[in-house]
Amino acid sequence: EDVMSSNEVYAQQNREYFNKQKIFTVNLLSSPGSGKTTLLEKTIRLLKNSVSVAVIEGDQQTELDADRIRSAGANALQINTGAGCHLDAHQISHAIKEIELDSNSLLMIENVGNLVCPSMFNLGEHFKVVILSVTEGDDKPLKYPHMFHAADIVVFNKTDLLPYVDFDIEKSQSYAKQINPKVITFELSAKTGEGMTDWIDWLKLNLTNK
Amino acid sequence: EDVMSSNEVYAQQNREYFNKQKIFTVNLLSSPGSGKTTLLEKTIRLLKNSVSVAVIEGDQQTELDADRIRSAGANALQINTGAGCHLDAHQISHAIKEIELDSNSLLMIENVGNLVCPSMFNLGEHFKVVILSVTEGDDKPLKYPHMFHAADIVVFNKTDLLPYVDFDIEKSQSYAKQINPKVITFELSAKTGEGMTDWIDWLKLNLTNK
Ligand SMILES: Nc1nc2c(ncn2[C@@H]2O[C@H](COP(=O)(O)OP(=O)(O)OP(=O)(O)O)[C@@H](O)[C@H]2O)c(=O)[nH]1
Ligand SMILES: Nc1nc2c(ncn2[C@@H]2O[C@H](COP(=O)(O)OP(=O)(O)OP(=O)(O)O)[C@@H](O)[C@H]2O)c(=O)[nH]1
Ligand SMILES: [Mg+2]
Ligand SMILES: [Mg+2]
Repeated sequence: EDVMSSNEVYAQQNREYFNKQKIFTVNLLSSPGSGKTTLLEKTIRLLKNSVSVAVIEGDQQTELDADRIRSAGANALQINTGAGCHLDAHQISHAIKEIELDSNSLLMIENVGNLVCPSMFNLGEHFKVVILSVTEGDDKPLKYPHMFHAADIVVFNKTDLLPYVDFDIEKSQSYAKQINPKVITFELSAKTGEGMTDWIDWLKLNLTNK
Repeated sequence: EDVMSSNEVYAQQNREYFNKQKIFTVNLLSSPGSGKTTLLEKTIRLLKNSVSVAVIEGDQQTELDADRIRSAGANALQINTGAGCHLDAHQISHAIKEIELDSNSLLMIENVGNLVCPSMFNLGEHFKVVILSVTEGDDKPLKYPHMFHAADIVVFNKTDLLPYVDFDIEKSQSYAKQINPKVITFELSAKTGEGMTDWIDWLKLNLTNK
């Protein structure tokens, strides 16, 4: 209980900073390997000429993801959590003092790959974006309900692999809506770029609204 | 610290029971959707005529996996962890009193899909088997090292999808061995059955050695 409430205090502070500076902030959540970094790379390449983009990366170890983000053309800061299974608002409050953030910009936080624990820790973000790869099985919203309940957006990724896997996208979407009726869903392939338009439009819409 | 040590006490008790009853016990660990249940279904179908097989399932919610195990032909008990991100030895000590276990048998425990937390909780199993799907990216052993360090076996699953993904199996194996030199690896497709022989042989070897 105490851990959560102290996390909420930091999350609130982060949110106030993001709002004051007009930094639109999303928290990307998924299982390991669902395609968070690939989606970020693609998104940065499509947006970097129209808005300043920064990424905070969370992983147990390595700088691998932050390096990929830098080569895609955005500022990146890597947090290594060690044995930790999620990012928390305290870590983000430190990270935002270290990384260069412009006002009127986009900040994307890639959480540790984990479909359970990170759902319980607000970071101060405006939206939680959960990525489900079509290779993981269409039952995930029912089996990992806490994450899908916390989601604002669900992105079905790797749609290029649909011909080779047993995944019923309509069924999975209805499961996600069963768990969380207000969730918005996108279907795309971060690798081929198919379906990226709706996702990019959603980001742009929120950037202009800030 | 206290949580871990009390877990170790239960794990020890479970292990003594497994050894006394000659129940060979493995703990299956992976990201969500890597194919734990599919591998179990396939394994049960190949072994059920030669050994008594039981499965303990761990999920946040639903009986979905236990139902799949029962239709494959093995006894199954579903543990629902709620918001919990891993199975622990205390839960297993209760489960083994509920499920019917024969002596000289095989018990497979499917943990909650999570490549982080379950690595820290021994259940009393003889071996930890980590499954990595080739759809998740070959860098996972480096990025989620604690799980690969705890693994006795690493199964590379979904090899039927290799033609459609960027996954270098040799590279990933060398990463796994870098993190944990004693790890044994298998490559297979739980869906098509390709490569299952080595995995089944390994199980049979351990069943006769008990
Ligand atoms: N076919 C296909 N592969 C994809 C797609 N998106 C990502 N991948 C692959 O999936 C693997 C993992 O992608 P990442 O972007 O590293 O996944 P991640 O969620 O960032 O992984 P972690 O940060 O380690 O949890 C890599 O092999 C990618 O090439 C996609 O849309 N289609
Ligand atoms: N192509 C292919 N798909 C597979 C293979 N093994 C599993 N799958 C698919 O991967 C998805 C998830 O499989 P499951 O066996 O339910 O995975 P799991 O690890 O038990 O998932 P959770 O228990 O929910 O964490 C399903 O759509 C399976 O059909 C495989 O070898 N090849
Ligand atoms: Mg990543
Ligand atoms: Mg399963």
